[in-house]
Amino acid sequence: MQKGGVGKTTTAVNLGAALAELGQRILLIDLDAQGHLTLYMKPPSTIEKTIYDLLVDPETTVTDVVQEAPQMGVHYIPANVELAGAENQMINEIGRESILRDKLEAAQKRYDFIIIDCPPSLDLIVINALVAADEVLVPLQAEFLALRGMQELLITMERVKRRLNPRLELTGILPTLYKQRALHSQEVLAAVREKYGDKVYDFGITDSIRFAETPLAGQSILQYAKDSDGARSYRALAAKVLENHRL
Amino acid sequence: MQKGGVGKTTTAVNLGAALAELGQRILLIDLDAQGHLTLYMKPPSTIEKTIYDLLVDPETTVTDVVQEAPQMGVHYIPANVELAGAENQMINEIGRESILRDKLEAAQKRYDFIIIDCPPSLDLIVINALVAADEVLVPLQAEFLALRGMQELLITMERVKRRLNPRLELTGILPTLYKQRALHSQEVLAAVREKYGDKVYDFGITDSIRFAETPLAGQSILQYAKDSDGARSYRALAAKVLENHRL
Ligand SMILES: Nc1ncnc2c1ncn2[C@@H]1O[C@H](COP(=O)(O)OP(=O)(O)OP(=O)(O)O)[C@@H](O)[C@H]1O
Ligand SMILES: Nc1ncnc2c1ncn2[C@@H]1O[C@H](COP(=O)(O)OP(=O)(O)OP(=O)(O)O)[C@@H](O)[C@H]1O
Ligand SMILES: [Mg+2]
Ligand SMILES: [Mg+2]
Repeated sequence: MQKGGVGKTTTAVNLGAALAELGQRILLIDLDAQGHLTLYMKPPSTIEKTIYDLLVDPETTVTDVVQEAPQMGVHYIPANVELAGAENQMINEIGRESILRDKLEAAQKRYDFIIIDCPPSLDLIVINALVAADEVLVPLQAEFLALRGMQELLITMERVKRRLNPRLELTGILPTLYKQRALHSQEVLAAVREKYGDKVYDFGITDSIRFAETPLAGQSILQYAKDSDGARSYRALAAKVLENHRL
Repeated sequence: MQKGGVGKTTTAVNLGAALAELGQRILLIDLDAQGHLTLYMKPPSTIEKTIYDLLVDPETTVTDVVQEAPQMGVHYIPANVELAGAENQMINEIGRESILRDKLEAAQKRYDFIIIDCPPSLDLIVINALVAADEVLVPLQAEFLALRGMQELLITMERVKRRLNPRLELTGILPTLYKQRALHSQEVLAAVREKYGDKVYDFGITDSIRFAETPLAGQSILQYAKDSDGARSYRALAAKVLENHRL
């Protein structure tokens, strides 16, 4: 299971914004009842339908729930606390792990990339994300507990791939919140590179407090601090993701 | 809901260890299927019963699941990935929010403090913790998203207090992972002190990479780096918790 606080939401938002800068049509999906991705999008106060409705109401389509974030150049499906009740509604459905994939089918031709931001848990909602996805990008904080969390996530991905979604692949492992001068971080990162080779991006996102200010500003790092290392790293990530996608 | 990666497990372990140093009888309970608290305890490889059994099997008692961690001076109830299946088993039980409280009743006289480490989610398992508990200690990373998470947790606590557990109280808010030189951290902390006054401890745990090494070593910070600021702060927290407890 993916550890808490390792930069999943930060990566979803900034990779999405950077791909949008490169002209890609982007849909971001907030799958976390805490709605942190949604906060970055400066949502209107009167959101009626969210990812909850898409998951539990057979009649609701992506078009009914999509919102626009023009200042960031992306579309998104918002989440709020209502999502916490979704699993109970989904648990007895036939094909309950494929609900999200089926709903997203209609939207696939409208977007170049659909990026799903998951909570730090392993439940039916997250399994739906792994069944809907083609690829998984794993943000990794170079610390022992986060490394454990990643290893368990990779095991889960293997299981999902075998039983539910044969095309699921690991796109890459992105070092995040990286403390360059800490021996522990360097050791963990070296161990990860040794084990996972070229699945690990050769750049990472270094620790910079500016990221913590971006959700308050409702901006990506590309807008908030456009010449910062963080902005450059996320642009480099977008270029890499796009390049691999075209191969 | 409590944010991911804000020091919940680190605080549960180190507060528990520091209280044990002061002669208190401590039971730590791992309520996270990722089992990170359990890792610190250097568990035996052959753990058969865990918190999962305590929650779903009416016959299992605390005595059946408790393990000893003599090197840390505490007892603990371990968790592993099996816990992810507990909610489905509990959801149709009468009084499903009080299962943990009822099971812990028998153990209360054997321990001075029972500390429950929760995952970063808001589900039936965490509600069980809030119903079982007398007090909640909230680790707070002084960043915008973590502040949002804390505010939502406090709302949830109010709701649990009203409907399920009238004696639930907020013990205190502990600044964690604190980056002293970052303006954003200072601003968030100042806003928290202003709003929550003396509920906020007047010391915090500053950001130090040594904490990330402790789960690998299977030690508390008091053992791993006994004269460090981190060790001192957790000892100060234990003294404060004990002092308030005796009033
Ligand atoms: N490179 C970075 N440097 C410093 N702070 C960062 C960096 N990336 C993200 N953060 C901050 O760290 C905190 C956690 O990041 P984020 O919310 O993206 O993690 P997450 O994995 O989505 O967490 P959760 O498990 O709660 O969903 C946030 O306050 C965020 O702004
Ligand atoms: N004061 C600190 N300074 C630096 N690193 C810390 C500090 N406290 C904890 N850490 C490290 O930060 C990471 C997250 O801490 P921890 O696991 O305690 O958070 P958590 O809230 O329990 O996370 P989760 O939401 O995943 O359960 C761990 O690698 C931990 O060792
Ligand atoms: Mg997140
Ligand atoms: Mg934890």
